[in-house]
Amino acid sequence: ENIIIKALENGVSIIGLTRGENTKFHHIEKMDKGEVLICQFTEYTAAIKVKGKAVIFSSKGEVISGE
Amino acid sequence: ENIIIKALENGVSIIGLTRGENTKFHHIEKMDKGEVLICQFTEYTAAIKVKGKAVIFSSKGEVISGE
Amino acid sequence: ENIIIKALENGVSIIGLTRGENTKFHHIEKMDKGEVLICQFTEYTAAIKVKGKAVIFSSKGEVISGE
Amino acid sequence: ENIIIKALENGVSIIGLTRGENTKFHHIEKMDKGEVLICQFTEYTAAIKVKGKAVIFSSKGEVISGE
Amino acid sequence: ENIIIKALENGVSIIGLTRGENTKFHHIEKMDKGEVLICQFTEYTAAIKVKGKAVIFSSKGEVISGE
Amino acid sequence: ENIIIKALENGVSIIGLTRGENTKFHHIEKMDKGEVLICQFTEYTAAIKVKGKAVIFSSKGEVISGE
Amino acid sequence: ENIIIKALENGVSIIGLTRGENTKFHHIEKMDKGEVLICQFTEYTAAIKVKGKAVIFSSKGEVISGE
Amino acid sequence: ENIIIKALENGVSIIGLTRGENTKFHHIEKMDKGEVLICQFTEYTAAIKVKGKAVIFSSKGEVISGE
Amino acid sequence: ENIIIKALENGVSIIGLTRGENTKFHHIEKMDKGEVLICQFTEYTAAIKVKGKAVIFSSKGEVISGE
Amino acid sequence: ENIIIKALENGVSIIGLTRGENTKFHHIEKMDKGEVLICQFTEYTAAIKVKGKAVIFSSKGEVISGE
Amino acid sequence: ENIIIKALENGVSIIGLTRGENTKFHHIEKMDKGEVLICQFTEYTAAIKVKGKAVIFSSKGEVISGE
Ligand SMILES: N[C@@H](Cc1c[nH]c2ccccc12)C(=O)O
Ligand SMILES: N[C@@H](Cc1c[nH]c2ccccc12)C(=O)O
Ligand SMILES: N[C@@H](Cc1c[nH]c2ccccc12)C(=O)O
Ligand SMILES: N[C@@H](Cc1c[nH]c2ccccc12)C(=O)O
Ligand SMILES: N[C@@H](Cc1c[nH]c2ccccc12)C(=O)O
Ligand SMILES: N[C@@H](Cc1c[nH]c2ccccc12)C(=O)O
Ligand SMILES: N[C@@H](Cc1c[nH]c2ccccc12)C(=O)O
Ligand SMILES: N[C@@H](Cc1c[nH]c2ccccc12)C(=O)O
Ligand SMILES: N[C@@H](Cc1c[nH]c2ccccc12)C(=O)O
Ligand SMILES: N[C@@H](Cc1c[nH]c2ccccc12)C(=O)O
Ligand SMILES: N[C@@H](Cc1c[nH]c2ccccc12)C(=O)O
Repeated sequence: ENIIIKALENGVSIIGLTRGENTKFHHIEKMDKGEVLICQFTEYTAAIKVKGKAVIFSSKGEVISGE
Repeated sequence: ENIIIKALENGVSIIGLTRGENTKFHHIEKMDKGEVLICQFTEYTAAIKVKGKAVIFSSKGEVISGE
Repeated sequence: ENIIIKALENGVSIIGLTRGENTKFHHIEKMDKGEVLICQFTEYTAAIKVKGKAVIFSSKGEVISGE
Repeated sequence: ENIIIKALENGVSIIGLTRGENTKFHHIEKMDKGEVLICQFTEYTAAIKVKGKAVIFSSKGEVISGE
Repeated sequence: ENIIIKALENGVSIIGLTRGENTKFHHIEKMDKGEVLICQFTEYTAAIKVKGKAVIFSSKGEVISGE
Repeated sequence: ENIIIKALENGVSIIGLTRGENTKFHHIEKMDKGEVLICQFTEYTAAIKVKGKAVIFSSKGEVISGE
Repeated sequence: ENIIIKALENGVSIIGLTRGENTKFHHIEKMDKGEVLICQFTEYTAAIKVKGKAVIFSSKGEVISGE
Repeated sequence: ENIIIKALENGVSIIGLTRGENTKFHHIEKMDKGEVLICQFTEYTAAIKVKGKAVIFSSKGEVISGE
Repeated sequence: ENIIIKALENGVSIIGLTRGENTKFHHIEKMDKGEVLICQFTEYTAAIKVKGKAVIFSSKGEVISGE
Repeated sequence: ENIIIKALENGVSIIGLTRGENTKFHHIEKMDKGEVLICQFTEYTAAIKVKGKAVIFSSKGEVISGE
Repeated sequence: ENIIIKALENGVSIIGLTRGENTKFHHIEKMDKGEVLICQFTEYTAAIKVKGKAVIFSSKGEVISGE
């Protein structure tokens, strides 16, 4: 399954957390207002954290972050 | 399947419990109000515990923790 | 499939029963009111027992334990 | 698929029957009123018998035993 | 898929028929009124016969035997 | 997929036809009124013939034989 | 997937056509009125021909042959 | 998936086209009015051509040929 | 998945395009009005082109070519 | 999954983009008004670009290009 | 699953982000108004970023970027 994240303001961070015994941040994708990232879970990404105001589309519906 | 967790207050803990004979906490992800974590079950994570006020989105619908 | 369990009172026990010829308790996760555990069936856990007042969310709907 | 069984009275028995040429009882889980067991079919369990008053949740809906 | 059978009278027989070139009875589970058996098709069981008054729950709905 | 057959009269025959180059009868299960057989297609059974008055439940709905 | 065929008159023929480079008749199952055959596609049967008045139940609904 | 074809007139042709680099006719099944053929795509059949008046049942619904 | 194409005029061409680095026409099946072709994607066919007036049935619904 | 593209004007281009580290155009299929191409993603094609006025049918519904 | 992206203005960028420990841009596909790109996640593409005004069609519905 993939996750679609649309930034609703500048400076939103979409963070990839590592898969494995340790859980660290391996990548932070900076997003400007209106930009959209479509991303998957992968061999390297076992969790995704969203900071800032954005809307997250998944099979569970829409979730708004940052409020 | 992945689980989406949105913190409704500061200081929410999302805890990964180990897979295997022993069940221990392997990671605690601290969340501020509005932050969202999208996470999977993995080779290392066989259970996830949520402490504090948050909303949990899954295929079973929405569950509010912390009340 | 995973199971979501929300404690409705303090002192709820979520018990993992072993897979295999013998059926024993391998782990008891103590839960306070409002805490949520999302857990899977695994190589080690073939049955899950819930004691105390909690709500159990699964594909079969919601079941309330402890009454 | 897993089966969810909630005891409606004390002394309910949830019995695991062996897989294989012979069919014997390999485990009896005693349940008090309100307790819930979520269990799977496994390499060791090919049939499950329920004695006493309980409600059984599965993909086929709810069945009440013991009446 | 599993089959759920609830006995509606005492003395119901749930019979496992062998898989293979020959078809014989390998096990007869005697059921008292109200008792429930949840059983699978397995490497040893390729057909299940029900004698006596019972209700059989499956993906095809409910069938009442014994009338 | 399994097939559920309920005899509506005595003397119903449920016949297993062999898988393979030849098609022969390998087993005839005699059924009395009210008795139910739940059976699968297997390595040995590639077709099932029903003689006499019975109701056949499958994913295609209910079919009545013998009329 | 399996196909269910109910003969609506005597003398209905259900014919198995071979799988492979050549397409021949490998078996003809004669059916009397009311008899039902439930059959699969197999390693030997890649097509099934129905002659005479019968009703054919499949995931595509009901088709009446012979008219 | 299988295809069900019912001839609506005499002399309908159901043609199997070869799988592979070349596309040729490997079999023509002649059908009389009312006869039904249920056929699969196979290792030898990668396309099926229908000439004459017939009704074709598939997961896409009903299509009438020959008009 | 298979595609069903019914010619609505004489001289319709159903063209198989090769799978692989190069994309060429490997087969053109000429169709007369009313004729129906049911065809698959295969090891040799990675795209299908339709010229002339025809109706194309697929899981995406009906599309009319040639207008 | 396959994609169905119907040209709504002459000179529509359906472009296959390569799979792999580099993303280049490996094939351009020129389409005249009314012509339909049904195409898959393959070992060689990881993206498809459409230039000119056409309608694109997929499981996501209909999209019109070229406006 | 594939993603369909239609540019609503000239100069839209559809960016492929690498799979693996590092997350970099491996390809930027420039799109003019009305052009449509249908693209997959692949061995090389683990995330897709969209800059500029476009509509993104996926199983989660339609998302408009660039506002
Ligand atoms: N490194 C962890 C990341 C993770 C996935 N799900 C989690 C839930 C909670 C805490 C951490 C995680 C793992 O591979 O499993
Ligand atoms: N370590 C346990 C974690 C676990 C999963 N599900 C559970 C249910 C109850 C208690 C513990 C668990 C296991 O791998 O199985
Ligand atoms: N140890 C048992 C646990 C179990 C699973 N399902 C059960 C049902 C009844 C009793 C015990 C069980 C097993 O692996 O099978
Ligand atoms: N030992 C049996 C248990 C069983 C499963 N389904 C049954 C139905 C009827 C009687 C026994 C059974 C087996 O492995 O198959
Ligand atoms: N021994 C038979 C049992 C069986 C399954 N389905 C049947 C239908 C009819 C008669 C017998 C059977 C077999 O393995 O196939
Ligand atoms: N022996 C045949 C049985 C069979 C299955 N489906 C059929 C349809 C028609 C006639 C015979 C059959 C086979 O293995 O294929
Ligand atoms: N022998 C053919 C039988 C067949 C299957 N589908 C068909 C369609 C048309 C004609 C023949 C067939 C094969 O294995 O493929
Ligand atoms: N021989 C061709 C048959 C075929 C399948 N689908 C087609 C579409 C168009 C033309 C030919 C075909 C193949 O194996 O692929
Ligand atoms: N030879 C190409 C055929 C093809 C499939 N899908 C396409 C889309 C556009 C252009 C060509 C194609 C391939 O195997 O991939
Ligand atoms: N060569 C790329 C093609 C591609 C697929 N999806 C994409 C998304 C954006 C940019 C390029 C692509 C790949 O194999 O992955
Ligand atoms: N290189 C990363 C790309 C990625 C996928 N999902 C992500 C989510 C957040 C940040 C980066 C990513 C990976 O393979 O996993």
